Amino acid sequence: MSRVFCIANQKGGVGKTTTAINLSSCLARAGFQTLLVDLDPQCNATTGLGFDPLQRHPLIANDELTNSIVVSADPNLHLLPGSRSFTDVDKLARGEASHCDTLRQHILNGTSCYDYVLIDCPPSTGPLTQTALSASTEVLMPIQCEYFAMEGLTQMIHVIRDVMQSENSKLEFGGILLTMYDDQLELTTEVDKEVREFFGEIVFDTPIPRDPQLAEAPSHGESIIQYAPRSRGAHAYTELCMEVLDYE
Amino acid sequence: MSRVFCIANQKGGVGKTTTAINLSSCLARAGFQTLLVDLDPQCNATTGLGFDPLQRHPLIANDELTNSIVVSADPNLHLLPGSRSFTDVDKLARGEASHCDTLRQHILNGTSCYDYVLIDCPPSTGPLTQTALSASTEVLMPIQCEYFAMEGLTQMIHVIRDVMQSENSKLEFGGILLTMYDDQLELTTEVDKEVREFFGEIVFDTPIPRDPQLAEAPSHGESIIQYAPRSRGAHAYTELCMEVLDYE
Ligand SMILES: Nc1ncnc2c1ncn2[C@@H]1O[C@H](COP(=O)(O)OP(=O)(O)OP(=O)(O)O)[C@@H](O)[C@H]1O
Ligand SMILES: Nc1ncnc2c1ncn2[C@@H]1O[C@H](COP(=O)(O)OP(=O)(O)OP(=O)(O)O)[C@@H](O)[C@H]1O
Ligand SMILES: [Mg+2]
Ligand SMILES: [Mg+2]
Repeated sequence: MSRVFCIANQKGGVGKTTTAINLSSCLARAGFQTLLVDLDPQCNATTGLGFDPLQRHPLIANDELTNSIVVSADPNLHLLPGSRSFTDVDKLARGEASHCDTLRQHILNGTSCYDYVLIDCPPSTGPLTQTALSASTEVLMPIQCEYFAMEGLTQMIHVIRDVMQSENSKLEFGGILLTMYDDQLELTTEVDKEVREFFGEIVFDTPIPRDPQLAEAPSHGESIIQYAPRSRGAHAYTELCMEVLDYE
Repeated sequence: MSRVFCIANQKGGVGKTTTAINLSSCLARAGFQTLLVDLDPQCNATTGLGFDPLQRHPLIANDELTNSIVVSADPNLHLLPGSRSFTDVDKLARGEASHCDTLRQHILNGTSCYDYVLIDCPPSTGPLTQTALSASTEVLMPIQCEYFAMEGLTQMIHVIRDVMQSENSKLEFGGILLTMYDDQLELTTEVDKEVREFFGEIVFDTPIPRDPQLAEAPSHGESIIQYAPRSRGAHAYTELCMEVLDYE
């Protein structure tokens, strides 16, 4: 039974893509068949692993998903690349109810052979993210330890609850991940405290520290595990992976 | 003749809102009648200045914009608050051509008494941002000195060029602003060099350094000028303001 993680947060730049790439890289290295799905028109997950975005979005083009899936440097880690094609993304983004349902089926059918599927979403609570949520078993929300991040959480929770209450939804909370953690800063510790008080157990114990090598890795088309396996960023994502696996 | 700046970049978390709040605060302090327009459903510009988002989006509710405009702690700085109301934002976001045009007219009519208007946009190139671009005289693009930021620029440029070529557009490039600048990092200097080589003169001389006080200020509902006037962040935004004014 695949675990399908939707990596979502409407707040921008909180580490969704960095988490999608590096957590899937850790899961692959741990021996699990892992698929990373790039649902963001920015295609950062695609280029961050060293691939080019596709001309047509594989979820729109009427083709078997498997024909678009590529294998990364780690044979256990596969990628369904995204596309910047405006018309396709617009079609996806203006998702009408039946269309979302098709997308959802398409994702579920094309990914059932994987142990883990991670879906990288754009910074929005619109139809793209909602479709991803409706196709997922768990939602993982990275949040930066800063003021605006706290504000955005409540809005995200509403959207998530709506999907959870809809028919056919298997969605549960996968966890909240504190990112770009700088324990030298008062703001970080304040937000950490507030988030844990409010959300309790669903906050991962492992925070991801600020580590410049996490920002460098994608410019080489590599995950942090390949680029700098001894870095603080690599250690943190490995710890996070352990927490995700323990949960089974 | 108002200068209307659209603060845009589809990449998330690059400092659009931080720039919208602090540049408008500097312009106000320099004596100019300034209006900050919050076009982002996240409403960070609104809460960052200490106000509550509105129940209905003022650009949708059929009312004079002036009835929704509030005055900040600095009497020269006014704010048109945003709204998180999903139906309104969705209407705005699914903008049909005529609707965009109404929005554009609405913005232009309601803001003509200001010297400077700054429009804070969500992380997307969709209809909300396109409407803002079509109502603006200049587009200001903050970019973080990291790999994904470089990637996103080219996509933004396409959208901007499209708007520039459409009828009635007064849009010009206002400038590219390097944000969260950390001159200790190789990645920062690499991206700085690449951006300046590619874009030349339109890149502002002033970069905005990474300064934790810039992230703390919004949690007090204040701009950096009020919260920490002697901080590196305050100095940088003041320098940027000088560059913007010099351009006249
Ligand atoms: N822990 C970290 N330390 C240092 N840099 C980081 C860290 N996590 C992410 N980054 C960098 O911060 C920037 C934003 O991260 P990322 O693109 O993963 O966020 P995102 O939420 O996917 O953004 P968007 O909302 O645009 O999709 C990127 O340049 C990334 O390389
Ligand atoms: N120069 C800086 N130094 C330190 N922190 C900063 C700086 N600029 C912005 N920040 C912080 O980084 C985070 C992202 O900035 P901001 O919200 O302004 O980006 P944005 O582009 O508006 O994001 P979004 O795409 O979600 O609208 C915020 O928590 C902000 O307070
Ligand atoms: Mg991303
Ligand atoms: Mg913003």
